[in-house]
Amino acid sequence: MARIVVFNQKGGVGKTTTTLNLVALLARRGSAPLAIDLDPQAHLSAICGTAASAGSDSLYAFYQDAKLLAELIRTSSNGWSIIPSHLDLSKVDTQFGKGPRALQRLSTGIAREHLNTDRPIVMDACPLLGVLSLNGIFACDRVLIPISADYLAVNGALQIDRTLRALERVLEKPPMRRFVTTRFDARRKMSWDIDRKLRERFGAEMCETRISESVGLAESPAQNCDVFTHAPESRGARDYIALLDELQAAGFVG
Amino acid sequence: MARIVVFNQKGGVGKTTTTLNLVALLARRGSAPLAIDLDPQAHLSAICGTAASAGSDSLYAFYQDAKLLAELIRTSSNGWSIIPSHLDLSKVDTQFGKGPRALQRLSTGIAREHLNTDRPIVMDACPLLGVLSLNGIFACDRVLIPISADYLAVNGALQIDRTLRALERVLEKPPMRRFVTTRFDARRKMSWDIDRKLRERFGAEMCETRISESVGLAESPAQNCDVFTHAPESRGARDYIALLDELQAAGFVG
Ligand SMILES: Nc1ncnc2c1ncn2[C@@H]1O[C@H](COP(=O)(O)OP(=O)(O)OP(=O)(O)O)[C@@H](O)[C@H]1O
Ligand SMILES: Nc1ncnc2c1ncn2[C@@H]1O[C@H](COP(=O)(O)OP(=O)(O)OP(=O)(O)O)[C@@H](O)[C@H]1O
Ligand SMILES: [Mg+2]
Ligand SMILES: [Mg+2]
Repeated sequence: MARIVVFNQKGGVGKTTTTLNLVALLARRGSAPLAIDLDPQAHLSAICGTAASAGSDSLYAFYQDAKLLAELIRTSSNGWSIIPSHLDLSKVDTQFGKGPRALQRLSTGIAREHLNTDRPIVMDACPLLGVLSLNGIFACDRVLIPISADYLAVNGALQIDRTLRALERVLEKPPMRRFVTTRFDARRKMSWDIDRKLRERFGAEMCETRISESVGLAESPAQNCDVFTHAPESRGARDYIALLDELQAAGFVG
Repeated sequence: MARIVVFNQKGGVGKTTTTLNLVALLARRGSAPLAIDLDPQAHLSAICGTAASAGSDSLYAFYQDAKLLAELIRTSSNGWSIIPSHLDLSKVDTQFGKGPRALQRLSTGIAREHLNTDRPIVMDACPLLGVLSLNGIFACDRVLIPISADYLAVNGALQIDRTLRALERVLEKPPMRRFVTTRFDARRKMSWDIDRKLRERFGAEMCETRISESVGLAESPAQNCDVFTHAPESRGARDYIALLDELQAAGFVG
């Protein structure tokens, strides 16, 4: 099954929003996904009502070799499975960052514990290409890159392209990539300008679907739920449905 | 003179946008500010046309003990001074992060070279509480915390409050703090809800001025300039003028 990491080192582009809503939709379609929160700020964990009260109840315990990944799986407020994060994870870079296997630890854990055999995995990364995000990239076979429709985010997209190309040499099998425009506002000339630039640059790797700026998407985290529960008729809900349809048709996810 | 760090570990809340426009306005008001780009992604440096082509032309060279801060000062496309960043700075955490003086290096450098004697300094931080951002916090006497008017950013604000309180014990003199709401959209109930929550929580430390969602602010980086050059009549320009007026009246900056 697919192992997707949602990554962009630019901050605030919709990584958590995308992870939350794709996992929720995969769950509604019956594929029992597993989410993994790789961001020490644990926004996804907090939205799901599974914020770990201590590092020992979070992914951090796996890096300390204290627990198996399977022991850390919690059930979110929306009913699907998640391995939560905790602020302690920000120590991973300095505590566990060196060493030959440091970047493959998550990949090895997922394989050893057969966590991906009959369920897709979606990982939410923090806005830094550090040890945790690299663990996500080494553990995945798909990278989904949200790019908000603004100029500063375009810089970030070009940087990621360079980063992933450089990593392809060390990854056994380079992951399939998809870029998706988020926070697209059709009333702004800037949104169209950026979307066009991205399509010229990334071609077929660019999703046809654009995620619109939609208040339902920004509000659902406060209700501890996804957009399909909070605002099922919203533009945001329809766009994420169209995105998953497109990703499934492309074989990006089952 | 004031030494301000613009920080929030939540991504995409308007740190770079705030640094760019406050520095531009301080320059227009004749105080010849110095900007320092502490983000390895170097967004501020790129906007100013001073993106360093190599680590040796950026703040990274200062951490390598290869150059003085004063040797790294460049003139931005808008005419004010900036010490640019470079992707190599992301190595600072693992290369220079340990050691007793690691967090005070920038502070010591600014003091030794008298960079702050007759000009304010404004530092743009990356969305991570790592060695670079801590260098900014130890070097500053003011912390300006942008918080975008959305729920996920509120989580971040509470985390910062805890972080700064914990740091106060090790800082010689705790910095003066101000929080400012950004990307405020008066048509959204959520914006008012969040702004009220922040005022209840942070009281007098919360700026009266709110920075509105304004396309002029999002567009100016593509023109390599600040909002006062690109869209002087825009809502964004007026809001940052009001913000600087308020900060100057409060003695936060000269
Ligand atoms: N399409 C959208 N429409 C409206 N608001 C959105 C949309 N996508 C994201 N947002 C809002 O923008 C803010 C940033 O999104 P989010 O936190 O998901 O980004 P991120 O990339 O995960 O940020 P970080 O870099 O801090 O991890 C959030 O508050 C979210 O609610
Ligand atoms: N008030 C505003 N109105 C409209 N757009 C804004 C506003 N403030 C910021 N933006 C846009 O939102 C995006 C995020 O802002 P910015 O990059 O300044 O945030 P940041 O906190 O510096 O992000 P990072 O965490 O990646 O450093 C930018 O593309 C910017 O143009
Ligand atoms: Mg996130
Ligand atoms: Mg920034």
